[in-house]
Amino acid sequence: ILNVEKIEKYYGYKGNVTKAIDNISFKVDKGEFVGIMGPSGSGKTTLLNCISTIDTITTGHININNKDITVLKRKALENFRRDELGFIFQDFNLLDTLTAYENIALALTIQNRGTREIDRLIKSVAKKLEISELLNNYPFQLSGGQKQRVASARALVTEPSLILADEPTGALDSKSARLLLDTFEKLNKEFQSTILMVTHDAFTASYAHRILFIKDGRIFNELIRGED
Amino acid sequence: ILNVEKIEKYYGYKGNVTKAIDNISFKVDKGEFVGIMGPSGSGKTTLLNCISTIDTITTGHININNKDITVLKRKALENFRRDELGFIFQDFNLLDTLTAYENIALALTIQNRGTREIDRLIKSVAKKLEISELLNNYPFQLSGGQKQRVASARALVTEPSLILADEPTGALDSKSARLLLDTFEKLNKEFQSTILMVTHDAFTASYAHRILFIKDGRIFNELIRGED
Ligand SMILES: Nc1ncnc2c1ncn2[C@@H]1O[C@H](COP(=O)(O)OP(=O)(O)OP(=O)(O)O)[C@@H](O)[C@H]1O
Ligand SMILES: Nc1ncnc2c1ncn2[C@@H]1O[C@H](COP(=O)(O)OP(=O)(O)OP(=O)(O)O)[C@@H](O)[C@H]1O
Ligand SMILES: [Mg+2]
Ligand SMILES: [Mg+2]
Repeated sequence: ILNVEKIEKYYGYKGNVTKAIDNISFKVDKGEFVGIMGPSGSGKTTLLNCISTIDTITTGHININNKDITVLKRKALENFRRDELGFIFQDFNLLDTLTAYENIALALTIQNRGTREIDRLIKSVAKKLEISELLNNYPFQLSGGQKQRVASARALVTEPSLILADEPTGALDSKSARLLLDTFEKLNKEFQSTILMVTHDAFTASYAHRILFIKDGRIFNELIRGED
Repeated sequence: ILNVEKIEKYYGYKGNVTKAIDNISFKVDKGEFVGIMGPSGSGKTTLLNCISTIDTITTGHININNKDITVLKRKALENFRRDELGFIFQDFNLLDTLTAYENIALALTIQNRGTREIDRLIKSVAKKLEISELLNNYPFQLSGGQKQRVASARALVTEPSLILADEPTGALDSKSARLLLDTFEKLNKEFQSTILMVTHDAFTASYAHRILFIKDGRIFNELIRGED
């Protein structure tokens, strides 16, 4: 489902350039659950932003479902993001003027679903992540961990085929983290969702089948879970 | 140094009220390093916001250095926050229009320090937290963990007598977390700084001398580290 070939990403201009990604290549099959770990500033968020088409790469290719996303037109990119992708941002990225319910609904209204179906899907994902009582709160009325769960609900409510998660349990206590990770695992097993998850937490990483280690923008190690 | 007596905090209006803090009392002596742990939404951030005077309590008293902060006038509150307090926010709270250097300098310029002294203090704390090369970056040019270290540097650069930290290692890998925690420990041992730190990470909690456990706005348990 995902094939990353020799990608590089630079920030800045001629004199002052930072190389955030330095010649990274890897493949992910459909239904895989892959973790990404690495020190702060090593390029994990940059990698996810490039794969999700939120940011552009400087050189190389990224193929998703055999389509090269670096050459897709704007309209095709928007359709891909809307229908195939669920993204959980490191800083949550909730809209402050909408309630938790409306933030989650956003992902479904852009897919032109009916209001009754939207309501059913939101109530179901809210129950799984234990945020049902918080749906009428605005982001400023939520704690850090509650915001992270609302942001996760927005990404998962469309049951996307590819889930990109950037430290999804960073602000969560161990019980909330387990609820979210169990939801990931269910989507992975039942719907064959492919998951790419950045984390620096060992418990969270233990859910992945394979872990890529990144340092200074390069993959320097890989761990594959043994047969259970 | 800190005496919290029967405090309560409610959010919302008559019909729709959330009790975030429900009758909490505890004392912290000068030079103590205290951890606060608890599930997501249990009231940890609300507690720190009330102690730091960023938010107000509904009932009860908070005494810092034998002064009741719930009755201090505006000017006295500002002086207390400027001279005694260092606060590391859960969402970093950096100003997007300033560089990392300027964000850190802000805490010192409001104390009317000279530019040479400001420069020396910033360079020294930046070196401890390994962000020296990032000082000319704006927040949007920093990774999640780098932002958290800049926010911590801003809180620590004034060597405050009371440090309040809200999940200061949430976005950090284990090496960066250790750097920050070692800096806390040094301030605690050498300057007798009192530290109150919210965390849900076991390694981070292991630095504290005492841990208060909070659930639904109440302290329900306390652990005191045995003699080493
Ligand atoms: N402005 C507000 N209006 C209404 N309710 C609020 C407001 N701010 C916080 N709350 C509620 O108060 C409770 C405590 O929030 P708080 O942010 O203190 O939790 P926390 O322990 O820090 O959680 P986390 O670990 O997720 O950061 C939560 O249930 C939250 O929904
Ligand atoms: N807009 C930008 N301009 C310049 N440099 C940037 C920009 N965004 C990120 N960087 C740099 O690129 C590098 C990689 O950043 P990235 O956010 O991918 O790190 P990360 O691995 O996600 O780290 P963390 O664990 O701290 O979140 C960092 O050194 C950062 O300073
Ligand atoms: Mg990141
Ligand atoms: Mg909090």
